[in-house]
Amino acid sequence: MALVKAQELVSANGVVVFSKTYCSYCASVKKLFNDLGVTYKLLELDVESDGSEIQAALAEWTKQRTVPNVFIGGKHIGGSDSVFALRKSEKLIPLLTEAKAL
Amino acid sequence: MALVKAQELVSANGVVVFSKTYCSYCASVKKLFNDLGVTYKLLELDVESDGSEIQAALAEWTKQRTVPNVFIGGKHIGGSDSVFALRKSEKLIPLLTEAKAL
Ligand SMILES: N[C@@H](CCC(=O)N[C@@H](CS)C(=O)NCC(=O)O)C(=O)O
Ligand SMILES: N[C@@H](CCC(=O)N[C@@H](CS)C(=O)NCC(=O)O)C(=O)O
Ligand code: FES
Repeated sequence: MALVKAQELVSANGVVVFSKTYCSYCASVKKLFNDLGVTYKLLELDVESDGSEIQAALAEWTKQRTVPNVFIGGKHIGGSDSVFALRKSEKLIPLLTEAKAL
Repeated sequence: MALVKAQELVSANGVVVFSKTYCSYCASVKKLFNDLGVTYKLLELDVESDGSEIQAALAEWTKQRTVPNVFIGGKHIGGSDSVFALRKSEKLIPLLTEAKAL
């Protein structure tokens, strides 16, 4: 079931990015994480067979229906704006390090 | 036929934005144009019944397969990066004025 699958991914991985392959906003978060050398679990919702169910489950769980949808250390971070805001305020790397993703 | 439809829209309108309703990159171009008070023709390719045909025709015609796909004064401008680059180099408003969209 989609919600359980999403929650298990989040508890099993320091960083999880729920994304879509064609989306530039998702691409910029992935690029940032790649440039920083972050270890992250990536789920492309347009490719996964249950992608739309996962997106609906995430909407229920986090109140966020959009992609990218990012979790760090089991905590819901938000979308691209939230990730880049953390980057700008120099809070991103501490969070990633604490989650052992860096 | 999709290519003729796209070309007719471009020749009949000072500014045309081919877009998708769910796309943040498209949203930022539309927001820029709205903030500037630009008159533009908007085609949401995920809503139009022949949207995918139009996107394929645009790819053929402009070599650009992505959205947003922007034309000003009949000239192919490109995507969001191109529009914001013109904005940054102060070339956007002159182009829009020349196209009588501002
Ligand atoms: N401000 C948000 C924008 C999120 C957003 O609007 N995402 C779009 C794609 S760019 C979306 O999920 N649209 C609905 C969908 O794809 O299901 C962020 O920073 O992540
Ligand atoms: N750098 C380009 C990005 C264009 C792009 O990758 N667009 C994506 C949506 S954000 C796209 O068209 N993906 C394929 C599709 O939706 O058919 C720009 O500035 O516009
Ligand atoms: S689909 Fe275009 S930015 Fe996300």
